[in-house]
Amino acid sequence: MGLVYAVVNQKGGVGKTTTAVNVAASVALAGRRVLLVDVDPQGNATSGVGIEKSKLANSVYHVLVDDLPMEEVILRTSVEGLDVVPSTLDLAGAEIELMTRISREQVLKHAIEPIRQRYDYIFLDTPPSLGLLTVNCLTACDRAIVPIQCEYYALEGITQLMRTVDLVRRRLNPTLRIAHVLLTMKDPRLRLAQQVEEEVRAFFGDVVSPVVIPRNVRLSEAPSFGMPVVLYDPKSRGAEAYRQFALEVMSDDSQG
Amino acid sequence: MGLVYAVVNQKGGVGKTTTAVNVAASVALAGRRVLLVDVDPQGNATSGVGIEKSKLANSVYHVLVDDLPMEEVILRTSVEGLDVVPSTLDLAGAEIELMTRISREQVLKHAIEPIRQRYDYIFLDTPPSLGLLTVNCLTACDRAIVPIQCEYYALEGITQLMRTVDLVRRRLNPTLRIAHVLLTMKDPRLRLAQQVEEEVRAFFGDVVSPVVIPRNVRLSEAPSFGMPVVLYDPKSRGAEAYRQFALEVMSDDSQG
Ligand SMILES: Nc1ncnc2c1ncn2[C@@H]1O[C@H](COP(=O)(O)OP(=O)(O)OP(=O)(O)O)[C@@H](O)[C@H]1O
Ligand SMILES: Nc1ncnc2c1ncn2[C@@H]1O[C@H](COP(=O)(O)OP(=O)(O)OP(=O)(O)O)[C@@H](O)[C@H]1O
Ligand SMILES: [Mg+2]
Ligand SMILES: [Mg+2]
Repeated sequence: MGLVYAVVNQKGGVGKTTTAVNVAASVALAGRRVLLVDVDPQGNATSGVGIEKSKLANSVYHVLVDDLPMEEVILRTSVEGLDVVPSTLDLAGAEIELMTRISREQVLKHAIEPIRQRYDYIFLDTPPSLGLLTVNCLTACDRAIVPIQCEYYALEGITQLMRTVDLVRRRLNPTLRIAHVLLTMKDPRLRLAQQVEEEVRAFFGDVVSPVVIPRNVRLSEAPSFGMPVVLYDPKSRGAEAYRQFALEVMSDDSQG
Repeated sequence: MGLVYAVVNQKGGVGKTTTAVNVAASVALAGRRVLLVDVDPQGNATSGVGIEKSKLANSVYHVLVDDLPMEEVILRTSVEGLDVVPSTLDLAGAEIELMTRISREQVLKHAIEPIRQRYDYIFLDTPPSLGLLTVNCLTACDRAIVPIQCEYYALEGITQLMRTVDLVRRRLNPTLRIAHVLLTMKDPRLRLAQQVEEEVRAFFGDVVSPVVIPRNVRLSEAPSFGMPVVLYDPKSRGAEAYRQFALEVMSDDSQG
């Protein structure tokens, strides 16, 4: 029964898209039915799974703003079992257009309801902000995954993120919880990276995954070929780490 | 006469804050009077110059939303000649609060006018989005600096950024132009980084600085000490590259 995960962190460039794409692909390759919804106007998740954006007539924008049924924009990808709801530049105008709508924070949630049963997992990629698009994702999801880059600046945004998650839980989505914190881009040779990991584990405790995603050039090369790294270079350290993390996400099920 | 530069790119984590902080500091160390305005709710530029955010009563939020004169929030930094207008989490609420104001895109521009004469250069650090805060910075500035990370996903956002700059130029700020494109975090060993550099130079031509900022761990360590890298480790490759780039920015003057 479609479990919805939002991948969130308003700090930019921390690996949200890389996590959404590679976890979704890994879970699909493990035989589950998966949908990836790109809710970022940049559309990186869309091109990360090989969709050519310039040819698209409809996208998630039309679902949110024009109430187009989500099933009309769902596309298959080159990964067996992975579908995607693409995003284009149009989405940049959605926040302003949704601002005055009744229950503007729940538009995505209502759009996902009709197709939720068709998937085992649904992953939402969010933009680097805590605006209306990200709030829609936090309202529509069951659980959040928070990638945190092993860098000093990345620590600063955690308070703001926690406040927003709390606010959404209290007002819009009572069962919302942060299911996983994932440390990303870790270069084990750097003392700073080690310090950041220690601080994050001290702050979040067991929610922090034992899997740490290493800095790995294959992860940044894969999007230029329109493929998740688990297909582009399945033996790379980046692919291996995301497969491990995907197994952890899939084991969430049994905890309910 | 205070020349205002906005450092912009809606793609997250590309080095906007690192560029704003280190160019501002380098220009100040070269003897100019410099103001750094942090217009990002994350407040990374504020902590990047050593300001303790939790102790601040007022910030850029109060300037934008409560019309507090900017001179009341200007702080000195540990860098001789560099002042800062700090940002705190309050700023996260500013976009919604400004949304219905008369000439909401020009609030920052009007706030800077009274203090502009006191500085030779003013640098604006922006959040990873093209919302009202960034539009305010593009409207308040004379020129834009666009950092572009040497990564595939970083290429995707360029069209959207150019559209927004064009729109602001036509409607709000007729003299706005992109003065510098700066390639950041380049690891010269990676083929992908070389390809991205070639594409960016082909697209932007001479606007792309001959200076390329290398990936350099000293740049990411410096903020944890609350110092620009040009103070933390002046001999590092990162500091040297930003000093070079700052010289290029200062030579803009003579071109008017
Ligand atoms: N573990 C890694 N090792 C090396 N490069 C990585 C890794 N994870 C992500 N990258 C690269 O770093 C950049 C930032 O990652 P990504 O775009 O996934 O972050 P994001 O949080 O989605 O960014 P945004 O805030 O703009 O949405 C991308 O170019 C990506 O290819
Ligand atoms: N040349 C570099 N070499 C190594 N690390 C760097 C370099 N430039 C920036 N960094 C680090 O990379 C991370 C992203 O940089 P920075 O925060 O300046 O980007 P940004 O564009 O301001 O991000 P945001 O979109 O969240 O505002 C930071 O942790 C920073 O310390
Ligand atoms: Mg992303
Ligand atoms: Mg920044």
